[in-house]
Amino acid sequence: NVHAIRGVVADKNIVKISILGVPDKPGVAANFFVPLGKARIKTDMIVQNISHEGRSDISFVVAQSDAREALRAVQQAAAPLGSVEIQFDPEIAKVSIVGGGIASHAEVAGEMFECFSKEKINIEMISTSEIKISCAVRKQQADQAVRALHNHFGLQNQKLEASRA
Amino acid sequence: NVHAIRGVVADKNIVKISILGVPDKPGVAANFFVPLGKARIKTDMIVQNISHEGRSDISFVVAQSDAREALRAVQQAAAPLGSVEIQFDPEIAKVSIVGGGIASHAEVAGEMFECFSKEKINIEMISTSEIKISCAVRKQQADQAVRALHNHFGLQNQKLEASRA
Ligand SMILES: C[C@@H](O)[C@H](N)C(=O)O
Ligand SMILES: C[C@@H](O)[C@H](N)C(=O)O
Repeated sequence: NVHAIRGVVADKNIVKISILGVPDKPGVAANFFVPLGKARIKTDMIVQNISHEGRSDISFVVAQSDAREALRAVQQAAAPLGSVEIQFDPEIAKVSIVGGGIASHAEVAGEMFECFSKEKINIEMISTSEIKISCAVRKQQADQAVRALHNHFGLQNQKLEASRA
Repeated sequence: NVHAIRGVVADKNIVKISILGVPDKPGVAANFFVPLGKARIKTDMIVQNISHEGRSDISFVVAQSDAREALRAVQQAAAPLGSVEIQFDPEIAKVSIVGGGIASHAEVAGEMFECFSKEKINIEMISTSEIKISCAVRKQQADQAVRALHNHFGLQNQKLEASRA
């Protein structure tokens, strides 16, 4: 499936903010992301999974240079909600495979995750689209992950890197 | 920001499978998605957020026609792991905004979520990339969500629909 994947991208210039235990009802996501937008803070890898007992977590990443302001905006938005916990994680990287063939190649996701497994790299978050699979990992493991993905998908000469992909 | 967003896509021909409480250690994601790939089941909207007490949830969607086989593959892969719960949700739809301007327009995510909020539509999962923001909602609310997004982003004449986007 060497043609399914066009490249591997690692983004290390990011931090992760997780908002834990938000009420899973209409308006809550807007409550956080409208102020972030008004503050002109670009968010990426917004991830929310299914809720448990009416509560959900929302995580996202921002550029390191936006970390302080993003955290402030989220803390302000969280205040009226009560029992919400905010976690800040500066030691994260986003490692992604990109390619038009992802949606049509059923095996690609498992192969990417198996690369991480063989390197004993823990996958902390996953977010996908039809042309991109992104995994959050420890920043110090990003280079190792990229090398392993390049080797597996035969992309040694097509390395793409972006400081804010 | 009418140029930031190129279209709205709704995918109703999908079901959601959530694997709850998997150990958050290397190899677990591969444990599920390698067999899915071998069974040639195309997965989309793979979502995993941060773990709690060493356990995490992994959700994904498949085409309705793949539901039975996907569920079987996941149940088999879960068996050795012990206390893992599998949830199956056929009443889900994926509603997405697509556009090259998403990454560079900080306000777009909040505006999308605010559309759902105004319609009192609950956002059940979120997965993003630089050119796409996808939200999982109840299937019967998908059309209403699409109309609201079209109206907000001024896309009445650019409606894109896909049975498997
Ligand atoms: C948790 C959050 O996404 C909420 N369900 C909302 O619709 O805004
Ligand atoms: C939960 C799962 O993603 C696990 N962390 C893994 O690396 O496979």
